[in-house]
Amino acid sequence: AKDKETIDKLLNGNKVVVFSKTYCSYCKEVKKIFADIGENFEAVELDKRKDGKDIQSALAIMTKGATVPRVFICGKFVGGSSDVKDHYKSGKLVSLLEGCSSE
Amino acid sequence: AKDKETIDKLLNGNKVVVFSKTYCSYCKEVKKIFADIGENFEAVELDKRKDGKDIQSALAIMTKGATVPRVFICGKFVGGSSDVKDHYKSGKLVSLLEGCSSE
Ligand SMILES: N[C@@H](CCC(=O)N[C@@H](CS)C(=O)NCC(=O)O)C(=O)O
Ligand SMILES: N[C@@H](CCC(=O)N[C@@H](CS)C(=O)NCC(=O)O)C(=O)O
Ligand code: FES
Repeated sequence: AKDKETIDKLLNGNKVVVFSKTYCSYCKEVKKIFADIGENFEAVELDKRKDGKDIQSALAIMTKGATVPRVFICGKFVGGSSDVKDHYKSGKLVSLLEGCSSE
Repeated sequence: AKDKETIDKLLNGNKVVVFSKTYCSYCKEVKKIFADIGENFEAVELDKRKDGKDIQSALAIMTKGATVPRVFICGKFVGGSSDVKDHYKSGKLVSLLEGCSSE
């Protein structure tokens, strides 16, 4: 499936991937968290891509949810905005990020 | 202007009006606040109305901002999601709502 391939390529090529929409404040909050902790991330803006709807459907199958943001760290699905915010507060976000650090 | 008329009708006919989009979590948060305090509100879902884009543009002129949610109480512009949340925490929201209570 072409969309699953597209997603896998993005996940393999980037430590942090945020599937997002440019106008969405929940997505902005997640991006701000990664920026605040100095972590680079790949933002995949589904409202700006021709395959955006297809990517969102493929993500729904993979992650059992069709909303944005959908956040992956080290290729693993972490959750949406509330999950990332909770992990940020608990310190779990940093340990997830260290989980595939190559240094 | 037809859209200004539409907005004025809504503001005159409803104590609380939330200009919203059905898929937006920031809008959901505002609706939840009014539900939690037992206050009825009129949700105007701009993504579901044919005149949605025009209403949003007219609101941008009226309120100097083109985002959702846009919240009005007693016909007056109160703000977006952060404003309503701040007012909720400070107690100002309840006093705004009492401002045009007819009881
Ligand atoms: N609890 C979820 C909420 C996610 C959510 O409802 N996202 C909305 C946008 S804020 C959404 O994806 N709506 C449907 C859509 O845009 O396709 C989270 O924290 O990420
Ligand atoms: N700080 C504002 C943020 C509002 C905002 O950025 N809203 C987004 C959706 S979450 C928006 O309207 N984007 C453009 C659009 O949907 O037309 C608030 O608290 O309401
Ligand atoms: S679209 Fe408004 S918070 Fe996501």
